[in-house]
Amino acid sequence: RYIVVKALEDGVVIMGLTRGRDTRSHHSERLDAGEVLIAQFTDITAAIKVRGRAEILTDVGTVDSGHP
Amino acid sequence: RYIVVKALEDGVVIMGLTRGRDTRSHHSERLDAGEVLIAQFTDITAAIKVRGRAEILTDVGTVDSGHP
Amino acid sequence: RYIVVKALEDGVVIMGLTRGRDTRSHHSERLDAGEVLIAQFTDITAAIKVRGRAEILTDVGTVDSGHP
Amino acid sequence: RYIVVKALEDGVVIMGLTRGRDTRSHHSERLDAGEVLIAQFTDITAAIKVRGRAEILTDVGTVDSGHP
Amino acid sequence: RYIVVKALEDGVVIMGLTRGRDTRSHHSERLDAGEVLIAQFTDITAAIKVRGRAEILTDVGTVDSGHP
Amino acid sequence: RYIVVKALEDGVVIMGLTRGRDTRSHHSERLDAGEVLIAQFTDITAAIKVRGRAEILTDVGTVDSGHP
Amino acid sequence: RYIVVKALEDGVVIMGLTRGRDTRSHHSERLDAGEVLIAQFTDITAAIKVRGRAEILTDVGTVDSGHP
Amino acid sequence: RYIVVKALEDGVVIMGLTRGRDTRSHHSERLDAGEVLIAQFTDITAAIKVRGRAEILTDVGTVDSGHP
Amino acid sequence: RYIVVKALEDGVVIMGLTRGRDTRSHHSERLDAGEVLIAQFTDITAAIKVRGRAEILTDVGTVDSGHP
Amino acid sequence: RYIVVKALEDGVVIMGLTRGRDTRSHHSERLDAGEVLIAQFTDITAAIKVRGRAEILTDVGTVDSGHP
Amino acid sequence: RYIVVKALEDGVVIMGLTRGRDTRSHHSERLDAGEVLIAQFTDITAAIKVRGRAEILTDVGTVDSGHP
Ligand SMILES: N[C@@H](Cc1c[nH]c2ccccc12)C(=O)O
Ligand SMILES: N[C@@H](Cc1c[nH]c2ccccc12)C(=O)O
Ligand SMILES: N[C@@H](Cc1c[nH]c2ccccc12)C(=O)O
Ligand SMILES: N[C@@H](Cc1c[nH]c2ccccc12)C(=O)O
Ligand SMILES: N[C@@H](Cc1c[nH]c2ccccc12)C(=O)O
Ligand SMILES: N[C@@H](Cc1c[nH]c2ccccc12)C(=O)O
Ligand SMILES: N[C@@H](Cc1c[nH]c2ccccc12)C(=O)O
Ligand SMILES: N[C@@H](Cc1c[nH]c2ccccc12)C(=O)O
Ligand SMILES: N[C@@H](Cc1c[nH]c2ccccc12)C(=O)O
Ligand SMILES: N[C@@H](Cc1c[nH]c2ccccc12)C(=O)O
Ligand SMILES: N[C@@H](Cc1c[nH]c2ccccc12)C(=O)O
Repeated sequence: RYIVVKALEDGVVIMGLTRGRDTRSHHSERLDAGEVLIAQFTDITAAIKVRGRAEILTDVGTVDSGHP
Repeated sequence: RYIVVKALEDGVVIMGLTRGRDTRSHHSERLDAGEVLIAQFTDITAAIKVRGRAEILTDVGTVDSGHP
Repeated sequence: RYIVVKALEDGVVIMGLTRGRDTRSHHSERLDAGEVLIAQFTDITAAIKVRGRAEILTDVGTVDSGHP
Repeated sequence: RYIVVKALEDGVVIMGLTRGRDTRSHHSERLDAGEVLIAQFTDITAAIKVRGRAEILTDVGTVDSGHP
Repeated sequence: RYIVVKALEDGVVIMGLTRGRDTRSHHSERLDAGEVLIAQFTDITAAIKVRGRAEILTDVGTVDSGHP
Repeated sequence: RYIVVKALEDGVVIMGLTRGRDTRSHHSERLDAGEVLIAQFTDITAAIKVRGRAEILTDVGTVDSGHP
Repeated sequence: RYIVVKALEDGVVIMGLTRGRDTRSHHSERLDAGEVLIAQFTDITAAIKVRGRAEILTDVGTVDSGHP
Repeated sequence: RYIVVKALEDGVVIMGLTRGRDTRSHHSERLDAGEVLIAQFTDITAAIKVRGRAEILTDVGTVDSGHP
Repeated sequence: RYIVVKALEDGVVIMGLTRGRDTRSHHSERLDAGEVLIAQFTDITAAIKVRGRAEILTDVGTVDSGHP
Repeated sequence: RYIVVKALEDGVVIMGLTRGRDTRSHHSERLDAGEVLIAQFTDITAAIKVRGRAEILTDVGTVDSGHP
Repeated sequence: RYIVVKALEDGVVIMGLTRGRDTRSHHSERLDAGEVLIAQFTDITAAIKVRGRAEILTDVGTVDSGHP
């Protein structure tokens, strides 16, 4: 299962949060305006946090993050 | 399986509650307005509690948490 | 599989009932108005009971609990 | 797989009937008006009987039990 | 997989017929008007017979048993 | 997987035919008007034959057996 | 997986053809008008041939066999 | 998975082609007008060829073979 | 999983291309106008090439090959 | 899972890219106008690149490659 | 599971990001205008990043990357 994130501005941040007893960011991917990340949930990544203006497509619906 | 939480105000709290005989919060993620968390159910997390104004998308429908 | 419970008043109670030969409450989660719990069925929880005014979303439909 | 039972009056009874060669009630859950039980089929429970006025939601449809 | 039976009169009978080389009734559940039984197919029960006026909901459709 | 048979007259016969190299009737269930049988395919039953006026519901559609 | 065959005349023949390197008829079921056979594919039966006027319901559609 | 072939003329031929490194016909079934064959893919049959006028129903759609 | 190819002219060629590190044709099936081949993907066949005028039905849609 | 490629001009190239730590082309299939390739993803092929004018059908939608 | 990327300009870049504790680019595929890449998620690739103007089709929806 994956999600799709399209950055609507520069400096959008997508953080992968760890699976397991600890919940910390193991990776931060920066996207500039127009860039797209398609990211899975994995043995490593159990939650994903998005900061900045972006369009986020998922199995349970679509949301826009950031300030419109 | 995951849920999507988009904060509609600052200081939204998403608590992961433990799987197993004990039910306690193992992690509390804070979201500020516009931030989005996409969080799975895992070996660690068997329930998720949301406090504050947020849009929550799930497989069984969408709800808004907090006070409108 | 999980359900979504959104409290429509303070003091909504969500009880997890045990799996197995005995059926007793192993945990009681309290929700105040606007708080949302997304709770799975697990090795521990085979039934869930809800008291108080709440909106409950499930795979088999949506109901409101409590007195309207 | 689970069912949802919403009590429409006090004293609704939900009986779990045993799996296996014997069919007897292993547990009787009482619901008062407005209370909701979401109950799975399990290694223990192979049939569920409902007495009293209630709304019952299942994968195969919805019925009202009791006398209208 | 389960079926739902809602009794429309007193004395509805739901018989579980055995799985295996022999086909006999291992259990007979009586329902009075308004009572509902939600019954699975199991290692024990490979066929179910219903006598009396009842509404029967299944994965392959709904029928009314008995004499209208 | 199961089928549903509702007898529309007395003396409807539902035969279970054996699985394996031999095809013979291992059981014959008689239904009287209004009675309903919900019967699975099993390790024992690989084909089902219906004689008499009945409504038959299956995953691949509904037919009426017998002479209208 | 199964098919449903409803005979529209007397003497409809349903042949089960063997699974494996050889393809021969291992069983021939005769249906008279109005009789219905619900037959699975099995370890023994890998093809089914129908002769005579019948209505045949399957997962991939419905056909009438025989001469109209 | 199976296909359904209904012969629209006499002498329709349905060939089973072998699974494996070799591709040859292991069986040829002849159908006369109105006869129906419901044939699976198996450990033996990896392709099926149809000659003559027939209606062919499959999971991916329906075609008519032969010259109209 | 299989595809359906109906030849719209004589001499349509359906090539099975090998699975594995090498990609060569292991079999070429010729179809004349009106003939239909229903062909699976297998341990041997990982790609299928069609030359000539034909109607091709698949899980992902229908195309016509050849020159119209 | 497979894709369907129909060449709309001569010299369409379909490259299979290797699965694993290295990503190189292991095979290049040339299609002339009207030819169709139905190609799976395999232990060998984890990505597919298409050059030239072609219609491409997939589970996630249809695109035309090349210059219109 | 795979995605489809159709380049709408020259020099579109599709980066495969590694699965596991480290997140780095293991391969960068360049597409020129009109070229199409159909790329799976694999043991190696757990996220995919797209730079430049392209149409991206996925199971959760379609987006255009780059500057319109
Ligand atoms: N480390 C947590 C990450 C997580 C997933 N879902 C969550 C919901 C709330 C809080 C944390 C989480 C886990 O593996 O479960
Ligand atoms: N520790 C509990 C958490 C839980 C899941 N669903 C619940 C419903 C009600 C109360 C608690 C829970 C469990 O693993 O089952
Ligand atoms: N302990 C019971 C809990 C339960 C599940 N479903 C029920 C229905 C009715 C009564 C009790 C139950 C069990 O594991 O099965
Ligand atoms: N003990 C029975 C309970 C049961 C399930 N479905 C039924 C239908 C009819 C009668 C009894 C049952 C069993 O395990 O199978
Ligand atoms: N003992 C039979 C019960 C049964 C199931 N389906 C049937 C259909 C017809 C007759 C009997 C049956 C069996 O296990 O298979
Ligand atoms: N004994 C046969 C019963 C059967 C199933 N499907 C059939 C179709 C035709 C004839 C017989 C059958 C078998 O196990 O396969
Ligand atoms: N014995 C053949 C029967 C068969 C199945 N499908 C067919 C299609 C054509 C010809 C024969 C068959 C087999 O097991 O495969
Ligand atoms: N012997 C071939 C049969 C076959 C299946 N699909 C095909 C497509 C083209 C040519 C041959 C085939 C195989 O097992 O794969
Ligand atoms: N031998 C190749 C055949 C193949 C499948 N899909 C492809 C796509 C492109 C090129 C070759 C192929 C393989 O097993 O993978
Ligand atoms: N060798 C790569 C091929 C690949 C698949 N999907 C990709 C996406 C981007 C770049 C390369 C790839 C792998 O097995 O994963
Ligand atoms: N190496 C990471 C790649 C990744 C997948 N999804 C992500 C989301 C955010 C950040 C990194 C990732 C992993 O295997 O999980």
